[in-house]
Amino acid sequence: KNILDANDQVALLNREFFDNLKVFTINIMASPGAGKTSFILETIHRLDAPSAVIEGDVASSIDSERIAEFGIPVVQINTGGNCHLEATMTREAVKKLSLDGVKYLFIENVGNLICPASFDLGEHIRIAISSVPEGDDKPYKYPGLFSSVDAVILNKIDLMPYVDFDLERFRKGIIAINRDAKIFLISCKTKEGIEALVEWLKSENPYR
Amino acid sequence: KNILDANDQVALLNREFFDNLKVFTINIMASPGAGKTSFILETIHRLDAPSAVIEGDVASSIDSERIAEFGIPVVQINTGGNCHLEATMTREAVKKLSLDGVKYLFIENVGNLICPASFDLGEHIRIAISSVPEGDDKPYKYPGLFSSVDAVILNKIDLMPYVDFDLERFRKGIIAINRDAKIFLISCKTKEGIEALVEWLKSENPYR
Ligand SMILES: Nc1nc2c(ncn2[C@@H]2O[C@H](COP(=O)(O)OP(=O)(O)OP(=O)(O)O)[C@@H](O)[C@H]2O)c(=O)[nH]1
Ligand SMILES: Nc1nc2c(ncn2[C@@H]2O[C@H](COP(=O)(O)OP(=O)(O)OP(=O)(O)O)[C@@H](O)[C@H]2O)c(=O)[nH]1
Ligand SMILES: [Mg+2]
Ligand SMILES: [Mg+2]
Repeated sequence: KNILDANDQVALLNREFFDNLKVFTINIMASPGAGKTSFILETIHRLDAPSAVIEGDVASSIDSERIAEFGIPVVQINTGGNCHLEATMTREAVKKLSLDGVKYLFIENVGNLICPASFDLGEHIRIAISSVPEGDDKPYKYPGLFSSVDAVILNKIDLMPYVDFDLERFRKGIIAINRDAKIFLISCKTKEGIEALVEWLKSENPYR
Repeated sequence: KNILDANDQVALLNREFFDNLKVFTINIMASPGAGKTSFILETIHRLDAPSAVIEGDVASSIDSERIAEFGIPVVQINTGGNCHLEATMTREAVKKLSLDGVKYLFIENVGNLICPASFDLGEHIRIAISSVPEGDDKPYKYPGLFSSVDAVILNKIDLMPYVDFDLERFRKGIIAINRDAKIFLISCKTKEGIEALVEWLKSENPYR
């Protein structure tokens, strides 16, 4: 489709730009409230090098303000209605960021399990976050996203005792459409599983 | 925009069709896993007249099968990738439903807090469901949807003890963009608040 082709061309330029600067770029996608911002904050604190963030939302600067409180360089994109980030928006946002010395660039996509999946932003790695309260059937219902990522994080595992969540069913759903995807079980609240996830992320960084 | 105009024309025809049949039609929108299907099931059991359901998902028939188990007439729409239901899809789905004697038609929209807001399906009433684990800032971040509905349901209030949720902040966010919206606090798990919600829904039905 024409829109996607045009996007992919800009995405290639973005990726080239990140490669030249040796900035490892991560596209994070999830439903509203699944834990994208929390994951970013917990991860950045544990990394071995400076990070920056591109924060995407339809409206508000709630997330970029939260991130800025920790002194992390961040730029907020407000799409005004668009249900996903695109490569052009990413390109524009990067211009407002100082990437000097930055080794990790996190792009928090708009909260949506559908639209973001189709838009390459120029990232090196794609992560989907699902959360326990959403239910174990999300991979079956939103295959476009779960099939297109390198890793799936299941967040809020601290809530397992209070909801019906069949972990086997969830895993099966992912493996059926994405055999190579890594699956991480974490809680941004109790910090369970975060160390292992950060170790994996560091190991994925080709510019370390 | 042309797509929206074309949609609205079909929506008008749909609404006229529902009016002629005296079927009270409800468009339910929410994030993935917020509780759309659970709300529909809990409500249908408590209504004073027969219901039918149009079930929208990108993929799978998980929800329509769950609803069919209770003997409720239901049709599954799979968009295959589209992030919202449209009036034409609704029109097509209705043809597959027997609406004889049906007084309430629930349309479960695709799980998404953005795209469904712009598409009139021909409904009489629009409901947004937010859930406690998603966080109290959703009305600020997804104003398009929350400003366009008649009622906002906050579901999963049984999880309040285990998450940080500022109810005042949530309410303020809704009132700021939608002063007349009714706000209901419920739990599909403990059944708290459901009676009052069903009473309101019945009172909204002009064909009772
Ligand atoms: N119980 C529990 N709550 C969590 C966990 N992680 C995040 N939360 C809470 O869940 C809510 C949403 O978390 P966020 O990190 O803002 O989620 P998000 O995906 O960035 O949300 P949006 O950007 O609004 O789409 C917040 O109230 C968090 O405190 C967790 O592991 N356990
Ligand atoms: N603790 C708790 N869990 C709930 C409540 N309501 C629904 N759930 C659970 O939340 C998960 C999602 O509920 P659904 O009703 O399937 O949500 P949905 O919005 O229809 O989800 P999709 O159609 O997949 O977008 C299921 O595991 C439900 O059992 C509630 O009030 N409290
Ligand atoms: Mg966020
Ligand atoms: Mg459902």
